[in-house]
Amino acid sequence: MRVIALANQKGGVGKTTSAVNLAAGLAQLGHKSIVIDCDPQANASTALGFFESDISDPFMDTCYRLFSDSAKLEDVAIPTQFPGLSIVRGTKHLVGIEIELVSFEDRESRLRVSMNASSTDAEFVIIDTPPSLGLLTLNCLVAADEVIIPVQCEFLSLSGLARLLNIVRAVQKGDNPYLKVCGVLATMFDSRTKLSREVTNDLANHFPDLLFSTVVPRSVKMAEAPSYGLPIVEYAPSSAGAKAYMDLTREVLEK
Amino acid sequence: MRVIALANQKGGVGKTTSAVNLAAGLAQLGHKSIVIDCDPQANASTALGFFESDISDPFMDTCYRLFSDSAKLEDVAIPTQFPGLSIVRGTKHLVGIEIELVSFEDRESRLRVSMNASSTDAEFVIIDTPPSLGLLTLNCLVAADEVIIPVQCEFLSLSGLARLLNIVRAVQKGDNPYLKVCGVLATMFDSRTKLSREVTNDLANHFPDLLFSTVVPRSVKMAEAPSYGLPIVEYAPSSAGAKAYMDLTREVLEK
Ligand SMILES: Nc1ncnc2c1ncn2[C@@H]1O[C@H](COP(=O)(O)OP(=O)(O)OP(=O)(O)O)[C@@H](O)[C@H]1O
Ligand SMILES: Nc1ncnc2c1ncn2[C@@H]1O[C@H](COP(=O)(O)OP(=O)(O)OP(=O)(O)O)[C@@H](O)[C@H]1O
Ligand SMILES: [Mg+2]
Ligand SMILES: [Mg+2]
Repeated sequence: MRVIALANQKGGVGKTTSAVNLAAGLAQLGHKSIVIDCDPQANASTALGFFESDISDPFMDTCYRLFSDSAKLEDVAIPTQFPGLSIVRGTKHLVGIEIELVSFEDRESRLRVSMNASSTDAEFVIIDTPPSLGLLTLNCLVAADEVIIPVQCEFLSLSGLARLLNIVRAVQKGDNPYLKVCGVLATMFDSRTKLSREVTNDLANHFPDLLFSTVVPRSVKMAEAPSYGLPIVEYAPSSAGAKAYMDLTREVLEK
Repeated sequence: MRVIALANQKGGVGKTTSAVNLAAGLAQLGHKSIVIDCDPQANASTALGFFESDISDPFMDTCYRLFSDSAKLEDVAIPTQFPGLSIVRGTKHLVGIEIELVSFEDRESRLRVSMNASSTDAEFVIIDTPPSLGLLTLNCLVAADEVIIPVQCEFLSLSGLARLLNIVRAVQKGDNPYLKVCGVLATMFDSRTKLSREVTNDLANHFPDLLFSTVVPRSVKMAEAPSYGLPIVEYAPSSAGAKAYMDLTREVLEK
């Protein structure tokens, strides 16, 4: 089982979009996958058609339990309408976890304990994280084998990358020596702007061996898909976004 | 003095861009303003030409001190190159504040204590917040008189709005009864897409008395400006983005 976290403290760079569409792509190619929504915004859950109002007990039926009482993945994962794809839903109550865990000795490895106790037959676990470097995201980096870093093709998104890679290195030296950077993914590339090309050139110069060759174009269909609760490969299978995420899926499978 | 926080836990919706350009617009119209960068990403500082590497002591010369030892604004505010506009720089070390404050009784009102002790002659203080509802953002909402909520014209950004307004109401019932919602600002509006129009219609239907009449269009010049350390009114004064932020500035002055 490969556990891959999507992380970047910069907001709005495509973490959720990449987590959902990579997991859907893997499932479509026959690799059973689970999405874990570790963001209190619960956008990955919304983007797959699940609403917080449908959850009878957010402390028991969601990702919250993986942090609070070391539940197993199979206790909280539920199937989606897409064959081979399951989800552990997020909840706004995850905000409380960041405060509750502070006093625990093992505050950064709670999620890993739950994951290690699990006996799911999924081949991939894809973890969506919030836009911060707090205890939720640290738990995800400690629990993961690999991290994919989406970077929007804009200046402000570039400026936080060095700091994120420092945090990844700190996690590798500390709780998770096995953590690898699976790759840096350029997102929302707009071929009409000089800015997009400058950013991708910068990424290629600074991180030549980390940058995925797949570049995800900016396309409104990508932004529309979550409102229908569908991954792009279902909402617009012949779109540029769907093709890019299938390319990314194949690149991840080859690593 | 009016203290206005820009807040939305959804990432990448234009909090920093709006904070910087509103403050620059106010300064240009002759209203002395200070930007406080309360985000560990320190993007507002970068967007005004300040780099974390230039700061000799990030614990003393930045926003960090407003939380750690109740410094006054005038102890940490420095002038920018734009007349009438000063800044309290952000720092990555703010991440530590979220953990350090947990055990304090007054953990949500540390910033307000500093602000109340200040004797600056600025007319406006504009606070940029991180994309979360943790202790940093709560401190900003408790310290502020008003909050502006930027909402990107996309579906995922809409889904978190109800929760944010609940938090604002909780702050109003608790530590800050005076907090008002100054307005909801539609950002990155793309007139070519149906999605943008649907989102602005939704906003107009659900929040008719909160929605600013100014709508900020998506424009690449807006995304380029921070890489030159310039607000849009300096970088591209005759662009649609500059016009929109001057319109917003006038609307805020009229409230
Ligand atoms: N390739 C794309 N083209 C156009 N829009 C996109 C693309 N990818 C994502 N989006 C849209 O951009 C917005 C930000 O993407 P997303 O929510 O996935 O980012 P995120 O990093 O998860 O944000 P957060 O930091 O809030 O968790 C969303 O409205 C999404 O629908
Ligand atoms: N009107 C606009 N048109 C085009 N791009 C924009 C516009 N406003 C902001 N941007 C760009 O969109 C990205 C997100 O904006 P910004 O960083 O201001 O959002 P934010 O809410 O502060 O993000 P975070 O949640 O990470 O703090 C940035 O790269 C910014 O330059
Ligand atoms: Mg997200
Ligand atoms: Mg910001």
